[in-house]
Amino acid sequence: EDVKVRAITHNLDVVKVVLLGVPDKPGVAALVLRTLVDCAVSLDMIIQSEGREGKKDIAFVIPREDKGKVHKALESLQKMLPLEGVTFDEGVGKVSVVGAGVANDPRIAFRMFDTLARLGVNIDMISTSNLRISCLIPRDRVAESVSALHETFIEDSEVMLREGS
Amino acid sequence: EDVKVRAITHNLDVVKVVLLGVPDKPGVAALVLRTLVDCAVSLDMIIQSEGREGKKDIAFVIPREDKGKVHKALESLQKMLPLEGVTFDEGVGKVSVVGAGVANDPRIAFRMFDTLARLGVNIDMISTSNLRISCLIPRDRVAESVSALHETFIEDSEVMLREGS
Ligand SMILES: C[C@@H](O)[C@H](N)C(=O)O
Ligand SMILES: C[C@@H](O)[C@H](N)C(=O)O
Repeated sequence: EDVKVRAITHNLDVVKVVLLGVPDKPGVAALVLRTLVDCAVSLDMIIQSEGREGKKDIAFVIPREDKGKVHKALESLQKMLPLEGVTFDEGVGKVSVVGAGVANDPRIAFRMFDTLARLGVNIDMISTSNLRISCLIPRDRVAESVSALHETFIEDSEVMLREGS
Repeated sequence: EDVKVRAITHNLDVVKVVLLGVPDKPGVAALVLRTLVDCAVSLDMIIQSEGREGKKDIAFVIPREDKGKVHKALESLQKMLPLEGVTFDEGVGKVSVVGAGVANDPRIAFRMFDTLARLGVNIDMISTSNLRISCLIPRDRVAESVSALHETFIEDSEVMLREGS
């Protein structure tokens, strides 16, 4: 199944921003995005998962150079929108396993998460699409994680192809 | 910018599964995926966001026919892994805005979330990749949401193209 994995990518130019405990009702996500549109930032990921008691966290990833203006924009937002807090985390990096259908096959996600686990790398956030499984992990573990993922998915499959031919 | 949006897609064959409050340490995501691999299920989304106090929720979406075997597999997992609970939600459906670069432009995410907000549709989960912004919403709102998103992104841009020619 590894033939599906086409590449391992990473991005160190990321800051994780989390709006904690926003009201879980219609219009809130739109308001948050409106704020980001107004400060002309580009986004790398938007993640919203399960919440608790009528509240949700909305997390997104921005380029490091945009931290200042997003911080400013979210300060104003907090006057309009009740929330528990806003956090900025510069200690993360992003690694992704890329290829058609990767997210649909749990074996690929398993091998990605297991590779990171074996390095003792904690997975902070996970987001998938049919073409990509992306994880936020500690920034200082990105380089070795990329190598290890390469070994799991790319080098092994090259060996398999050679053996098969 | 709407020329980026190539299609609106949806999926009603989904059940949202959430493992609540798993320990946030290396190896946990791998163990969860191992369990899913062993019950041969296919996955549609995996989402993990911010947690609280050393715990995280891991959410994923499975086909409705797999609910039984995943339920069984997660019962065994709960013996091995301390967690707060496991929930199954059959009341969701998935809608996606698809196109190159859609997730990087907050204006597209804004217009998607705003379209849903105007219908009074609550957004339960959000996951993005560079090709797709996906939302889980109430199942009984999927059809009208797809129409509205089509109107926002596809029909308007066709009008724009005609006017421009
Ligand atoms: C939390 C936020 O996503 C909210 N549920 C909304 O629909 O906007
Ligand atoms: C919660 C889970 O993702 C954990 N952080 C892990 O690395 O496996």
